[in-house]
Amino acid sequence: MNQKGGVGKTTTTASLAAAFARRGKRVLVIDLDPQGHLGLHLGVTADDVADRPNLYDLMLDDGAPVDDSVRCILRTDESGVQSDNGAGGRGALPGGVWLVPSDVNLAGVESELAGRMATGWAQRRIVQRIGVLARDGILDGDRRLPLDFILMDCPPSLGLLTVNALAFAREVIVPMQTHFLALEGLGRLLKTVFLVSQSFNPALLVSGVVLCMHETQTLLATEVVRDLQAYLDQNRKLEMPWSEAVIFQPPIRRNIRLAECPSFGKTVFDYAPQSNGAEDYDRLAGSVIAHTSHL
Amino acid sequence: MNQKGGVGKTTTTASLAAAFARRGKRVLVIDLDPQGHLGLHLGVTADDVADRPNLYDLMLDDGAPVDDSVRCILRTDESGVQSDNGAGGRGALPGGVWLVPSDVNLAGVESELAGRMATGWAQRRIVQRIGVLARDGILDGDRRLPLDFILMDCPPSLGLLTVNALAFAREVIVPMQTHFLALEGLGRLLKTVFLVSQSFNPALLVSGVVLCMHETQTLLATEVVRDLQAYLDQNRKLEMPWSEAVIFQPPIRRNIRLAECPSFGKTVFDYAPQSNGAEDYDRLAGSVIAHTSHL
Ligand SMILES: Nc1ncnc2c1ncn2[C@@H]1O[C@H](COP(=O)(O)OP(=O)(O)OP(=O)(O)O)[C@@H](O)[C@H]1O
Ligand SMILES: Nc1ncnc2c1ncn2[C@@H]1O[C@H](COP(=O)(O)OP(=O)(O)OP(=O)(O)O)[C@@H](O)[C@H]1O
Ligand SMILES: [Mg+2]
Ligand SMILES: [Mg+2]
Repeated sequence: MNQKGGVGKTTTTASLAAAFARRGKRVLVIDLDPQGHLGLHLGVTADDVADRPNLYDLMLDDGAPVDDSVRCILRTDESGVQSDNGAGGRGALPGGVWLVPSDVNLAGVESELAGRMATGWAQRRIVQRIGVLARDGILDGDRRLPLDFILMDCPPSLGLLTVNALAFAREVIVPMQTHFLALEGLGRLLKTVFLVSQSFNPALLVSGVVLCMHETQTLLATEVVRDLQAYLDQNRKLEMPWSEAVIFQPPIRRNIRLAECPSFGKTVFDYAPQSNGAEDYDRLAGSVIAHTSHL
Repeated sequence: MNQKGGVGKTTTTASLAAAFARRGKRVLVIDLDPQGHLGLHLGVTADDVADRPNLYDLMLDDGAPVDDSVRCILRTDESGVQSDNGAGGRGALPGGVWLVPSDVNLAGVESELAGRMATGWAQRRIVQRIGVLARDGILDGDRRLPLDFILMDCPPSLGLLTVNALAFAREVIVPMQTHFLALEGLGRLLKTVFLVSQSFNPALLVSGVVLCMHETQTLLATEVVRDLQAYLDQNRKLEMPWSEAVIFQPPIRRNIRLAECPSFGKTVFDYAPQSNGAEDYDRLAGSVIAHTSHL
């Protein structure tokens, strides 16, 4: 999450999911942005999803079956090699990426659910609808596969959709562009995390920041990273959800392949596996897995 | 406006305003984004504005005096040379930039005004409150200065704040990053323009697109520009608000100075007047003035 626009939330969600799958993990990604860019990045178009429930249907209608909303994006064998997209294999559990797609109607969900905010019902729709997948796993043929990760891609706002994600999440990853304005919004972001953790999700933690579109040679980037590290270190003793937050390594360098691959509906690992973008996200995935597993 | 995040809306608003002022024009800029980055870019902090009405106050309370919400950012003499920031000079009318700052509470304005959407009152708050400045000019000492331009910086969404801007504007400028996802959202953006022009503002036009953070050497940027030009050209005969839309020249090249200057609360013209960023926005300002004056 990050309320600032265009900082790499969607690119990070798609790339980390694919990188986890290449390590044999099972990842459910949820597109909370009415703009639907996560789905596009993963090769799913509006037509593909027209005949099945999407996140909007799930949030508004308890009758919409959550299993029908999940679509398989890619499968890997347990060592992470991509296998065909057939459902329900036998033997060892596959890794892979599954998606609950968004819908343009999500843009109105805040007004549509406004009447049910006071009770906290509107803020817990993802808890209520997706919780079962976290608990029971996702349907794959006639078996259910337990999930290793659920990644939620938020829109650039601190509204009801992002609050739903925070109410459900175990940890928050904050993609940030190493520009001045990135730091400026961080205080408000953390305040929102604090309020949601108080009201709805006491176990919520901010595990760390991902530096996106990092221009390694510039003074600006260096200063922003230094200021960010200082900010996080000052907060270590405070017993806040971000007291343990780190800057994940490595930073993700600016790389044209990461800008190109969404137009092919592919992650950078399919589109340009030798690029800096693939290398950086692969190493980042290793750091996130190591960091998360000790939480 | 552009619902996609981080594409250069704020940078373009601040830089064009300063470029216009350097040509002796008088520009009112209005920050519609609860994140308040336009104010920051122009050197205005939350403390500076605490004792005066901001845009949230104007939209919620008809009693808040609009003249009090306007603050002078910079003044130029009529040939565009920056003069000191004193109010109410004599003689020839100065150019300059004036700001109506935003406020974090704007994030809630959609819910707060939800009950008054049906009548169209909520969508026309800017028309109602700012219209008087367009008509009578802004207060400068004991005289009123007529405005040459009003620039409204929108948040990354197509919600009530952006609708307010569209209901008031004469023309729409769309900053776009020359990446794939930029084109993908354009259809929805234009649909919103169409709906608002139908309901509230029949004279509304899309004058054109500003290409931001343009990476001139890349194939991706070249292809995106070509696809965009084709899209605009196909729409020429349709009698839509964007039938005459152009791609403004020149594109704004990616330039680290444009990323650095907000942290100093300065426009690129103060911070790095010899940079590519300053040159590109200055030339763009000339194109926009030429294009706009024939509308
Ligand atoms: N490391 C990178 N190098 C180059 N381009 C990048 C990189 N990361 C992301 N991009 C591109 O920058 C743009 C913005 O990235 P992205 O869509 O991931 O941001 P976002 O935070 O999800 O945006 P939004 O706030 O609109 O949801 C996209 O066109 C994307 O392809
Ligand atoms: N031409 C450029 N070269 C380099 N950096 C740029 C350029 N234009 C803008 N930036 C930087 O990119 C980031 C995003 O730009 P900006 O804030 O203007 O986008 P925005 O569309 O207003 O974002 P939001 O959707 O959050 O309002 C900022 O850190 C800004 O300083
Ligand atoms: Mg996104
Ligand atoms: Mg902005």
